[in-house]
Amino acid sequence: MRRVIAIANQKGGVGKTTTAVNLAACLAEAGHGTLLIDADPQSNATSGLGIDRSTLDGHTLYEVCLDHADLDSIIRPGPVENLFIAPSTKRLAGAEIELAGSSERDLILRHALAASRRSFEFILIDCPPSLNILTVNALGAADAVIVPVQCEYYAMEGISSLTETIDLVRSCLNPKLDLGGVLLTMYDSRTNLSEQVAAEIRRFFGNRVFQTVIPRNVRLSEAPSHGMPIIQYDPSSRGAHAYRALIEELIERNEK
Amino acid sequence: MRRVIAIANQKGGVGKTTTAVNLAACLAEAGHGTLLIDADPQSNATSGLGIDRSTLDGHTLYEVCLDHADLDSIIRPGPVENLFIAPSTKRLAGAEIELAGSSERDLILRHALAASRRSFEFILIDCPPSLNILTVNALGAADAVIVPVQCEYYAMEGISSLTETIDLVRSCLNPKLDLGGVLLTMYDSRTNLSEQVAAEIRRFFGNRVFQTVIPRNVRLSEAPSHGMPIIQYDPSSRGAHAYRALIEELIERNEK
Ligand SMILES: Nc1ncnc2c1ncn2[C@@H]1O[C@H](COP(=O)(O)OP(=O)(O)OP(=O)(O)O)[C@@H](O)[C@H]1O
Ligand SMILES: Nc1ncnc2c1ncn2[C@@H]1O[C@H](COP(=O)(O)OP(=O)(O)OP(=O)(O)O)[C@@H](O)[C@H]1O
Ligand SMILES: [Mg+2]
Ligand SMILES: [Mg+2]
Repeated sequence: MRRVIAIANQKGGVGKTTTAVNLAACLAEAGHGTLLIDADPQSNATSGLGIDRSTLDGHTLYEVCLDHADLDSIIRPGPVENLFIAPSTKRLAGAEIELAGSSERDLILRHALAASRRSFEFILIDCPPSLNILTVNALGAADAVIVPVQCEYYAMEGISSLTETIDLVRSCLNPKLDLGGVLLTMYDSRTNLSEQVAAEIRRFFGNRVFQTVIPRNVRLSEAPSHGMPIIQYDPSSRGAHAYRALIEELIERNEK
Repeated sequence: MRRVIAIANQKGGVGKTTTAVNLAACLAEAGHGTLLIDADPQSNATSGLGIDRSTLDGHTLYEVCLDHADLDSIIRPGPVENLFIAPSTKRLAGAEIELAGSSERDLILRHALAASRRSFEFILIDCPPSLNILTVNALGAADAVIVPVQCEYYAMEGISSLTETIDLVRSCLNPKLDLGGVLLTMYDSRTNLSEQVAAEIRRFFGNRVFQTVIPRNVRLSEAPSHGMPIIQYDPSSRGAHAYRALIEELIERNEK
């Protein structure tokens, strides 16, 4: 049973890529065949998994969205067994303008996934920090969306426009789209702010907030400079423990 | 002599809004008439200065971009003397699609500023985390751009595509656009990562990096929840000292 999960939030720097990369790596480590699709032209997920962009030569998500290349033709193995990635480069930034006129523009990713012959248990999609065509494509293709929220004031403010977008996509593009969960990230137990924001988010979303909270942990921000997910860079760090706990909760939620 | 400065970086969460709000407030405190334009649909700069979005009723940047309203008609006073704001709401997110077909779409903000009869010494423009029409408009209207860069790996990666965009805008839209400076933000002296990234950025940009470095300081992230700039929320904090030091450096650079 394949599960497609978009990792989205238009607020910038809330931990979307960090969550996409590490959730994917932990799912793969636990034996689930996992594909990570990098739908952000910043292509941080691509470099976060150690892929050298200069070796991609025309086999990226841009070619799938604009030249009708098969998704399968761009998939390559990641640094962990059972983990694969559909990489991107900054060229994908052109998709917004180049797709603006096309009638099918919102469903390109869904069609590409439907045509794929690869079988993965989980497909994660890392989204850019805006509610543009790439994010709409990810929401249109997903079964569920995980929303990382940094435990800070500005990040909290933006939540209502995201849930409105999710409702809009559900009503006119993808009726099966479910809010998979809100994930509190960069929680710093030394500050009141983190606790205040976390309490506010729980009041608003109730049990749709994951019990697992990702702490602020410098090892998580060091790992990408080595091109590794946290379970390879520092498997005993608080960051690694938190993302491992998250997949257990995710799988439990899925089975309900 | 009016100076228009865009605060831009397509990487999310690097401190664009925090820099725009606090730089504007410090310039105003030092006696310079300052306007902050919120060009981000997230409208964090608007709430960061204590403006209640529900009181804006059609007097926002959306109306200037889409309904040809005068910029002067939306300007309102900020929480500090000499500080004014041109606010936004999430409605501005529609500008991307609604302006896509218009031939003048890249110069709307420059024309609106040219038509304004208000006189400010500094006009700051807070940009969204993407290289879209709103950011291009800000770069098209600006004399200079300040690039906040978080002292983290992913933020460093994105710099080259931003400088490419600045060069592109300079060559076909705004020949006077200057790189005003790269600002290191959220510098955490306890981590090696901050020092490594800072050293790398200085190697790449040389003296275009501001001497002033903004430290990670929780008071900066608490201030927005009170709708205040740091000089009001906690005037003796390290964050307030850093942004005050920054304006001195900025004014010195301007005079050269
Ligand atoms: N739990 C954490 N502890 C410490 N640092 C973190 C944590 N999560 C993410 N980071 C760091 O914070 C920064 C922002 O995270 P990340 O890039 O994953 O966010 P994002 O939402 O994907 O950003 P964007 O909006 O630009 O796509 C990165 O430098 C990352 O390494
Ligand atoms: N020097 C700092 N110390 C501590 N926290 C900071 C600092 N600068 C910014 N922050 C906090 O980090 C988060 C990201 O900053 P901010 O929202 O200003 O970035 P941004 O680049 O404007 O984000 P976006 O890309 O979404 O527009 C905010 O919650 C802010 O309060
Ligand atoms: Mg990201
Ligand atoms: Mg901002």
